[in-house]
Amino acid sequence: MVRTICIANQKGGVGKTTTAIHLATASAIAGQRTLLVDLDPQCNATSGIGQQPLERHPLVCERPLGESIRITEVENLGILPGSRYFQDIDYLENGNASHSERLKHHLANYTQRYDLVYIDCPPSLGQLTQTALSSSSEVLMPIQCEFFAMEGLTQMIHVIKRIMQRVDNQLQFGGILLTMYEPQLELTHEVDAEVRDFFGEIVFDTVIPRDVTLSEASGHGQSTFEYAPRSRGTRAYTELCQEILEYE
Amino acid sequence: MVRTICIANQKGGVGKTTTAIHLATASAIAGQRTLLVDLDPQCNATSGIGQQPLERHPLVCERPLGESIRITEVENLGILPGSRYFQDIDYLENGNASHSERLKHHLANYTQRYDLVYIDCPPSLGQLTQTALSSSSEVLMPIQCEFFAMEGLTQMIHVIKRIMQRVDNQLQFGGILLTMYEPQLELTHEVDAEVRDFFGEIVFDTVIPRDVTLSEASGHGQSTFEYAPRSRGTRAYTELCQEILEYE
Ligand SMILES: Nc1ncnc2c1ncn2[C@@H]1O[C@H](COP(=O)(O)OP(=O)(O)OP(=O)(O)O)[C@@H](O)[C@H]1O
Ligand SMILES: Nc1ncnc2c1ncn2[C@@H]1O[C@H](COP(=O)(O)OP(=O)(O)OP(=O)(O)O)[C@@H](O)[C@H]1O
Ligand SMILES: [Mg+2]
Ligand SMILES: [Mg+2]
Repeated sequence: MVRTICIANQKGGVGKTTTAIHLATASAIAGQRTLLVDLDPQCNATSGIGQQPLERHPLVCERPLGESIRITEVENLGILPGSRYFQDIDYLENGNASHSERLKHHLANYTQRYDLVYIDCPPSLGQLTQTALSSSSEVLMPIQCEFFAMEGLTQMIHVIKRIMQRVDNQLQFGGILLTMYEPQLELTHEVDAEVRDFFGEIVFDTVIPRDVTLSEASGHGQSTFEYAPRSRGTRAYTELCQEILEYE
Repeated sequence: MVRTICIANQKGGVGKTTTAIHLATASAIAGQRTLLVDLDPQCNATSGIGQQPLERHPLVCERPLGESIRITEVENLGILPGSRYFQDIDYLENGNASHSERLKHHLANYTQRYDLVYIDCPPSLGQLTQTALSSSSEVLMPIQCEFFAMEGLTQMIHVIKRIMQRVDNQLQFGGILLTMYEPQLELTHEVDAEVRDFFGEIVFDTVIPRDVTLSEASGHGQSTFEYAPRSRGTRAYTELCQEILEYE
């Protein structure tokens, strides 16, 4: 199976989409043939790199995935766009185990031609996220240094462990990433210390600082690699990508 | 029907729970008998005011709601706690129209004894949020001054309009609230101007500033009315509450 990193966290607004876009771009720039899959009905990953959502969701159509994948302005980076079409989202969210198997095969058949795949998930632990987790080799969990972000972690870990116990499982823990890090705030250091105490090794050394260029860039349909190449956000995601590529 | 304000937005991390907790507290302090309903499987509203989630979700059990409602340390404020029990969340999320009718009646029967009800929703447009919307008299949408937050608004408004067109509908637009407002950032002013251009009157005059005491307070199981009564966050939610109570 191709290395497939699922970026998931039930808590909303923790930087899942921003991490998916910037890690995928950093990997492509490092020479890895990279695919970004947008499973979020908001389609933020699709518009965040300047692409348009599809009418129908590619994972639900009978068309081979290859026909839906778009190449982007970044060399080595392809995207499987999302769709806002309600019936397809409903089908993906409320499905049963058998069609989640179908999705899994649909994804696996096409990703062979890539070195790395990143999947951006919606803020939920429903069927869509569980299907993405069971189609992945690793799960990466972005969290903010906030109280509410800590709360949801145990519930999330519980769901991941349940998927890891399944017979055909290949899901490993990819790591916890601290995002929107503000070293001048005491709360940031308190949560940082607590997360590292509790989860130890699996917390990435790299933290992503709060950097407004990361938000501004998405308004221009670009990553900060294009919009603000020397920003702190760009440097942090480059370091994180190196950490991930060494980890293999 | 008792005035029931549903706090909803599919976009994650925009301040739904923080707004639900602080508006409910401000209303209770202003003398309104207030009920806060936690419909989010993360149960952030429940823990954010120092309560424990329930084993089973009160809206799914046969027990009358009254038995699940807890009084809080704030006079006039009661809470219907959430639950993290997966089967109940699944049932609420994947339900059909007939059981959403049941939930609606279950909620309506018990809320008569309050002046105001606030419902905190998960970051999704699924069945649970739609049930909450159709059980409410108003919908209040918090948004951050960010590009991705703008993106999801049209999709959200589309779902709300669909519910408003139903026969038995009593849902009105309660307003759009700008949260985590940072006047020193250009992006904040750009989004502020765009939202007010597009949505005009329904955008609240009051904006909620980014204020770390709002995050710190939830770590202590309190609102800022207790934790930091003179903070900017407390003042802003007091003003917002006045705007809402005058609006009646
Ligand atoms: N390091 C950062 N510094 C500043 N802003 C950031 C950073 N990371 C993300 N943001 C901004 O914060 C908001 C939330 O981030 P993002 O949308 O990536 O989170 P998400 O977890 O994907 O949200 P959702 O749960 O809705 O899918 C966005 O507007 C984004 O531009
Ligand atoms: N005005 C504010 N200033 C600073 N921090 C804030 C503010 N409002 C909310 N926060 C913090 O931002 C994070 C997101 O807010 P909150 O959890 O209320 O959003 P939400 O929309 O309910 O998220 P979800 O989509 O996961 O339900 C929380 O950690 C909260 O403490
Ligand atoms: Mg996202
Ligand atoms: Mg919330």
